Amino acid sequence: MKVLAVVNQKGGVGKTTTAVSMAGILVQRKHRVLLVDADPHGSLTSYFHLDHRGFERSVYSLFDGYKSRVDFLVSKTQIAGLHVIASSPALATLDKKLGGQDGKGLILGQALQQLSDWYDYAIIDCPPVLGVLMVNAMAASDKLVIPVQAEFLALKGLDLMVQTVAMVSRALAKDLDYMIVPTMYDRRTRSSGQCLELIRGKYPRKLWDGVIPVDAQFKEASSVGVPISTLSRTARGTMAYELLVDSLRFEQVLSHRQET
Amino acid sequence: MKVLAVVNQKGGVGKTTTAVSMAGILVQRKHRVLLVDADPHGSLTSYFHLDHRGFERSVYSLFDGYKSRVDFLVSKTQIAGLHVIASSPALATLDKKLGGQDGKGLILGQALQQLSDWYDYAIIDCPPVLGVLMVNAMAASDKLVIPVQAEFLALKGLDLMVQTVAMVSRALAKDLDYMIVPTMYDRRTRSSGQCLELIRGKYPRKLWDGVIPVDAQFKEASSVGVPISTLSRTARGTMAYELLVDSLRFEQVLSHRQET
Ligand SMILES: Nc1ncnc2c1ncn2[C@@H]1O[C@H](COP(=O)(O)OP(=O)(O)OP(=O)(O)O)[C@@H](O)[C@H]1O
Ligand SMILES: Nc1ncnc2c1ncn2[C@@H]1O[C@H](COP(=O)(O)OP(=O)(O)OP(=O)(O)O)[C@@H](O)[C@H]1O
Ligand SMILES: [Mg+2]
Ligand SMILES: [Mg+2]
Repeated sequence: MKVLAVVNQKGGVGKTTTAVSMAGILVQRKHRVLLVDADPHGSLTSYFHLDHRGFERSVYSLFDGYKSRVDFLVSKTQIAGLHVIASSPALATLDKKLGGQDGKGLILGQALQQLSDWYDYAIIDCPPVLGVLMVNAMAASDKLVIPVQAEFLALKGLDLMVQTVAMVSRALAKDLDYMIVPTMYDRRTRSSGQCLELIRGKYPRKLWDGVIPVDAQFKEASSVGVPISTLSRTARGTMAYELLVDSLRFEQVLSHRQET
Repeated sequence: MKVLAVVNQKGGVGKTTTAVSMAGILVQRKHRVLLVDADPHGSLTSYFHLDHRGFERSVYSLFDGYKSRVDFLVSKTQIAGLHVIASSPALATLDKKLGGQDGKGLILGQALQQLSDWYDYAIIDCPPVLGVLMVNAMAASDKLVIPVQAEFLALKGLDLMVQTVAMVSRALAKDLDYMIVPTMYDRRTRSSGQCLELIRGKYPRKLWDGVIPVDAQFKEASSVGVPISTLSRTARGTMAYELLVDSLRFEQVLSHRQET
């Protein structure tokens, strides 16, 4: 199983949209995908209409002494082959609850290990804040995707995010590979192109060579609770995420597994 | 001095844009305004090109045993009459650092009290996460503004945010008055109008009767580091925030203070 985390401390850059869109495409390509909602705000859980208020079976259970089988925490969605471990509002208390305790950064990774025969991919959606949940997601992942808007205000935040990745990587003694993905890209806005070039100048080997364009169909898809590729195979947003999944090159060749 | 906090656990809804835009309008109306950047990610600090990396004089100092004058923490911006207490990345460690300690919710409010003769308004920008910083901002404020996008995905998050306000209000034994403000409103998107009516049905006395429209000039303003009203008095975004400031009716009548 390959694990991917979608992170950025800036809010509203398309983290949840990226996690859901990539999962939708991988499932259409017949892979088995687990989405993990590590955001206390639970956008991904709401997206699939899994009411997370009363959820005993959530990511929070993993941090609350849950000892039995991790697959009991998994919920199905209306999309065949796409499962979710839901969020819980209680996740907002984790940083306070765990305080300065060491060794709490590997809890999510160890739990996902137990599911590695069940899924080809796990994609973790993160909250827009540096804390124990983001560190757990990074520790559990083989690759990071950092969505970013091509605007001046986002540039400083991107530097902060890259520094955070370096810091967590040192703390975990683990090489964290990441790709920067421009989202909500609007060719008509003059400054978008300039910002893109500034990012390319600073992170030439980490910036994806494509962009995710602005597409109103993302909102339509989220209001009916399906990934954009389920709503429309030819939407601009769908085609862009297809290219992103291709270029991440972490797609395992299907032949190693009997089709189930 | 009147204190306003801009809060929502959902990321990217226009919290920083709302704080900056309202401050810009109040300053043009000759009020003295203090912006407080309580977000570890520091979007507001970056907006005004106050590099927050090495900042000793930041909001973090208040939580780190700072004992001398609070006005030493204030930085000027290029806009006359508009000052800022900057953010610091160290704020990301606060929840962990303060852990379960009680009584840490009033630190920001007590500090701002010391500045009440210097400013007519203080506007606090918050991170998109429930934690000690958001609680401090709520405790310090006379009124809350909750920016929200008119989309289905945001509705569940709004319910969560309103529940959070009720919870914090009970914990602080203080009535927290709030107004829900639709942002990035796009009349062309079919579901916008439907969402607005759903919010109106649920929170009739709390929903503002206007909307902040989508306006590309917000991004232009942020790339040059000024509020939108400084860039253009006639921009749609400027006019909408003028109406919002009017309808918050917390604008003190200037006559009570000698013009300084
Ligand atoms: N490429 C796009 N084009 C148009 N709209 C988009 C695009 N990507 C995301 N959106 C919309 O932008 C909003 C924010 O996206 P999303 O919630 O995925 O961001 P996020 O980074 O997960 O936010 P948070 O920080 O709150 O977790 C949503 O309304 C979503 O539908
Ligand atoms: N009414 C609007 N029209 C168009 N763009 C807008 C509008 N309001 C905000 N924006 C843009 O949307 C993006 C997000 O806004 P902003 O950073 O203010 O949100 P936020 O809620 O503060 O995010 P965070 O959760 O990261 O703190 C910015 O690029 C901003 O310029
Ligand atoms: Mg999200
Ligand atoms: Mg902000």
